[in-house]
Amino acid sequence: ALVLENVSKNYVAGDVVVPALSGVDLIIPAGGFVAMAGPSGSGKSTLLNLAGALDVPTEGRVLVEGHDLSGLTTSEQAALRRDRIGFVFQNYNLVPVLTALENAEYVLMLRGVGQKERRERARALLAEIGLGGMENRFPRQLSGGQQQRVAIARAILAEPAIVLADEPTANVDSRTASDLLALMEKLHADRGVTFLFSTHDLDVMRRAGRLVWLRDGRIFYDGKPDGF
Amino acid sequence: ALVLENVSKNYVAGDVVVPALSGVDLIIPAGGFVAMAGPSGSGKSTLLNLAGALDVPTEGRVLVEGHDLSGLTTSEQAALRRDRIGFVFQNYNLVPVLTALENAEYVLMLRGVGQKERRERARALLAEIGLGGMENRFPRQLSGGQQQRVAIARAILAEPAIVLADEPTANVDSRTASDLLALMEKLHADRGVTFLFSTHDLDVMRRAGRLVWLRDGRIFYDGKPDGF
Ligand SMILES: Nc1ncnc2c1ncn2[C@@H]1O[C@H](COP(=O)(O)OP(=O)(O)OP(=O)(O)O)[C@@H](O)[C@H]1O
Ligand SMILES: Nc1ncnc2c1ncn2[C@@H]1O[C@H](COP(=O)(O)OP(=O)(O)OP(=O)(O)O)[C@@H](O)[C@H]1O
Ligand SMILES: [Mg+2]
Ligand SMILES: [Mg+2]
Repeated sequence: ALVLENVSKNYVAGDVVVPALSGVDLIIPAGGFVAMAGPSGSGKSTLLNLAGALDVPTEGRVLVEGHDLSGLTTSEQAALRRDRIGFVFQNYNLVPVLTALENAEYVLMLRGVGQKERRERARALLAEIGLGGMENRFPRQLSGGQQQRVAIARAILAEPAIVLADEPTANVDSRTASDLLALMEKLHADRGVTFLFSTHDLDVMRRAGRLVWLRDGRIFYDGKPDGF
Repeated sequence: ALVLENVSKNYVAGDVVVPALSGVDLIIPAGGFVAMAGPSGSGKSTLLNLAGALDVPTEGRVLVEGHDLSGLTTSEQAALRRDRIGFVFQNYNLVPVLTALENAEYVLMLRGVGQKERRERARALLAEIGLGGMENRFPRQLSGGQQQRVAIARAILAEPAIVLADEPTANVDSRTASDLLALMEKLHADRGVTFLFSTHDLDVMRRAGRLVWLRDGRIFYDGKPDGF
């Protein structure tokens, strides 16, 4: 579903070049349920941004469902992001002037799903993740972990082929985190959605089928999460 | 150092009243090292905002170092926040147009500390928490956990009487979290700084001298963290 081929990403900060990723080779087959961990600053968000076509690599190639992202036009990339990829940002990126419901249903709206159907689906999902009764609130009227859950709802409601989630449980308690993981596992099992998510939480790592560990922009370990 | 006396906080969301805190009694003596936990949405951020004079209770009183906050003028409250309280926000609240160094040294600058001294102190602290060499970057040029650490540096650099920290380790790996906790413990032991911090992390909870557990805006447990 997702391939990174010898991917490097350099940022420029002032007169310093920051090698955020160096020579990363990663193959996530369709149907994978993969956790990514590593120290703060090791490159997890950078990798997810490249995988989600939100940024371009300095070297190497990123292929989503076989398409080399660099070969796609901007509108083709936008269509891919809308139709095939669900993204959960580390800082949620909710639209402040839209309610929780409107934020959650956003992708369905972009896809032209009818209002009645998308509202029902969004309402049901929000209730399932503990946000029942909060659908008409604005992001600023929600707690940190509630905003995070709206961002998750937005990503999964459209049942994309691939969900890329950046620390999706960082701001919730362990019980809520476990429920969110169960929801992701269910979507994976029922619909074959591919998941790649970063986390700092050992309990979350252990529930993944596979664990990729980053250090200083390189893959340090890629295999079963046992023993972590 | 901090007293909440029968504190309630209601928010209004549309035509619904949300009782974010109800009848909270909490005494944090000077020199306390107190963790606060509880489900997402249970009122942790609300409590910290009231304690830090960033918001006002609907009922009850908040006293900081014996001063009833409602009895202070706006400039007296601002002075209290500048001189006596360090605050770490759940979403960092860094100034986007200031560098990491400028963000960290901000409170010292407000207090009139000379540039040479405050730059040296800020640089040293940033290096100590793993941000050496990044002091001239802007927040957008830092990872999530790096931004969180700048926010922590800003709160503790000025060695306030009380540090209020909202999920200060949510976006960093367990090793970095442990180092940050050690730094907080050191400031507590050496300088008697009072700490009240919220967290979802069991390892962080267990290192506190006392654990306050919130549920639905009420205190559910207040005592030793053993057995959690
Ligand atoms: N725009 C930028 N300019 C310069 N350096 C950057 C920029 N964005 C990220 N970096 C650097 O690239 C490295 C990787 O950042 P990234 O955000 O991918 O880390 P991360 O693994 O997600 O960290 P965290 O766990 O703290 O979220 C870090 O050292 C960071 O400082
Ligand atoms: N401006 C607001 N308007 C309406 N309700 C609000 C507002 N701000 C917070 N709330 C609600 O108040 C309750 C407490 O929120 P608070 O942010 O204190 O929770 P929290 O314990 O910090 O949660 P988290 O662990 O997710 O950060 C939540 O139910 C939240 O939805
Ligand atoms: Mg990150
Ligand atoms: Mg909060």
